[in-house]
Amino acid sequence: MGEIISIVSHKGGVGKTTTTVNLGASLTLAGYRVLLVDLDPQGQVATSFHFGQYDLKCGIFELLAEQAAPEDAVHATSLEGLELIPFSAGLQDESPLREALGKDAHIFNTPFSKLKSAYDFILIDCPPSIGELTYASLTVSNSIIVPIQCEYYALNSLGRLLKFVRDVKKNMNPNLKYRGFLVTMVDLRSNLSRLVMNRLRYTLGRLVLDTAIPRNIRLAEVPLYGKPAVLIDKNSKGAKSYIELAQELLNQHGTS
Amino acid sequence: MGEIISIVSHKGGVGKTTTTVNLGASLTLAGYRVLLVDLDPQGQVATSFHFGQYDLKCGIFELLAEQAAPEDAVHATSLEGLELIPFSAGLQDESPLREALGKDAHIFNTPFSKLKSAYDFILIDCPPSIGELTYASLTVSNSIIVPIQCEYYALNSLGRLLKFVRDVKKNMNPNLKYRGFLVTMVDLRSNLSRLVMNRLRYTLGRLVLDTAIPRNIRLAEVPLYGKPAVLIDKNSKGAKSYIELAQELLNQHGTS
Ligand SMILES: Nc1ncnc2c1ncn2[C@@H]1O[C@H](COP(=O)(O)OP(=O)(O)OP(=O)(O)O)[C@@H](O)[C@H]1O
Ligand SMILES: Nc1ncnc2c1ncn2[C@@H]1O[C@H](COP(=O)(O)OP(=O)(O)OP(=O)(O)O)[C@@H](O)[C@H]1O
Ligand SMILES: [Mg+2]
Ligand SMILES: [Mg+2]
Repeated sequence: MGEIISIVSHKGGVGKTTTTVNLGASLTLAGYRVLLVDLDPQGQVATSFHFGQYDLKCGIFELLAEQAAPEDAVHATSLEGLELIPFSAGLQDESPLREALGKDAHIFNTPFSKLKSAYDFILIDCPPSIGELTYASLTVSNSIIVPIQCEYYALNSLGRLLKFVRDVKKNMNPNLKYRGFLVTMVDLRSNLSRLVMNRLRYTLGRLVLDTAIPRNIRLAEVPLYGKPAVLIDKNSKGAKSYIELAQELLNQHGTS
Repeated sequence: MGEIISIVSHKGGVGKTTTTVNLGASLTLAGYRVLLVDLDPQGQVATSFHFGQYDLKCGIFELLAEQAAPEDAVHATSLEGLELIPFSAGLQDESPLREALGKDAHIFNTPFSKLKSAYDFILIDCPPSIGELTYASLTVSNSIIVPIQCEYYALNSLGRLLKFVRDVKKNMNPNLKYRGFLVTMVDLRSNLSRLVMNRLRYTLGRLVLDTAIPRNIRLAEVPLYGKPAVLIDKNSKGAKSYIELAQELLNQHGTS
């Protein structure tokens, strides 16, 4: 049975999409069947694989509006064993979806329970906000990974996120667990990075994953080529750190 | 009469808050009275000036819930002539505010018309989403600045934003103008930055501001000290570029 992991942060630009795409590909390279689900209306998971608007049949938007079946929304990628569900096939105004989720946060349960049996991991890329979409994602997930940038603003926005997760756990999904906080864009030459890393380990302790993702221009460049870094430049620092992250999560799983 | 400028982007982490704080301070140093308004529930404009939760009396949240008058929500900063209205005094769940804005997007008009007469510029820091908060902000604004990161994902998310601004202009605020697109985190040593810059100038033409903000670690570090870069390290590349941006906008204004 597949594990559903939400990649969550209400702080923008911290590496949620980059983590979803590269961790997903790394788990596939390790032999697992992986589905990426894009819950961010920006639709950048599909962009990372160079799906244009006309290549997409339908997405999570159409799936929840009951205009499509789960198997219609699944699209194959260039990597065998890695598939994705985009946010939607068109430029959608997401308000109707938000409204539907606002009324019934369990709306994801049925489509996802069908998908769970076909994959080992389902990674959900969340939008940069604490709203209905992220709430519904946490409601259906087994666990969460929180990318956190090694910068000052990231430290101060932690309180809101921790409270949000506590609320979901209490009201909707008592089994929700942290897989951990993933420190991203680390530049160990800078004092700021070292200071933030220390504060995070002090505040969050064991919740901080051992693997940290370095700031690495290759991770920002590879979306130009439409493939994850672990496929195009396996030896880059960025790719290696995501392969390492996949290993850490697989080892962690063995003990949980 | 003051000009209200929204700092807008639904893409996260592109430098909206950094631009609000440093452009605001640069305009104040040039002799103008400036108000910063934080419409992002993350509340990072106040964090940039090291306001703790207990230093804030009330914010835009309380102002719109009619629990406070505009002058109560205004807080002085360490720079004479630069003031701010935080998002709120507590850790607020922003749903009631979003609901109120969803019903009446003109809700900002009254408080802001009082504030307009007391300042030359009012800069509104928007959250990373296309939702009720950003919609209401554009409805009350004279103009907008769109920070856009010099990276691949930024290019592809442009279409949604341009459409959103067109909709607001058509339905709510026909006088809304672009002050321009501000390219941020530029690293001219990287091919990616040069490629994205060229594509942006090709797609947006004159809408792209001449001033570009370089990637500069000082801009990320100064929030640690609770003051804008233009106050702490005037000679840093980051601070100089924001001072240059203020000049470009002031010269632009003379001709508009
Ligand atoms: N480790 C890294 N080193 C360098 N650049 C990175 C790294 N991780 C991500 N990036 C780049 O930083 C930008 C932000 O990353 P990304 O879009 O993955 O963040 P996000 O949290 O998904 O953003 P949003 O909040 O808009 O959804 C992107 O342009 C990406 O290519
Ligand atoms: N020119 C720059 N050079 C280096 N770092 C920068 C620059 N501009 C901003 N930063 C840093 O990048 C991160 C993102 O910037 P910022 O928080 O201002 O973006 P934002 O668009 O307001 O994010 P959000 O979408 O979460 O509101 C911050 O840690 C900030 O300190
Ligand atoms: Mg993203
Ligand atoms: Mg911000």
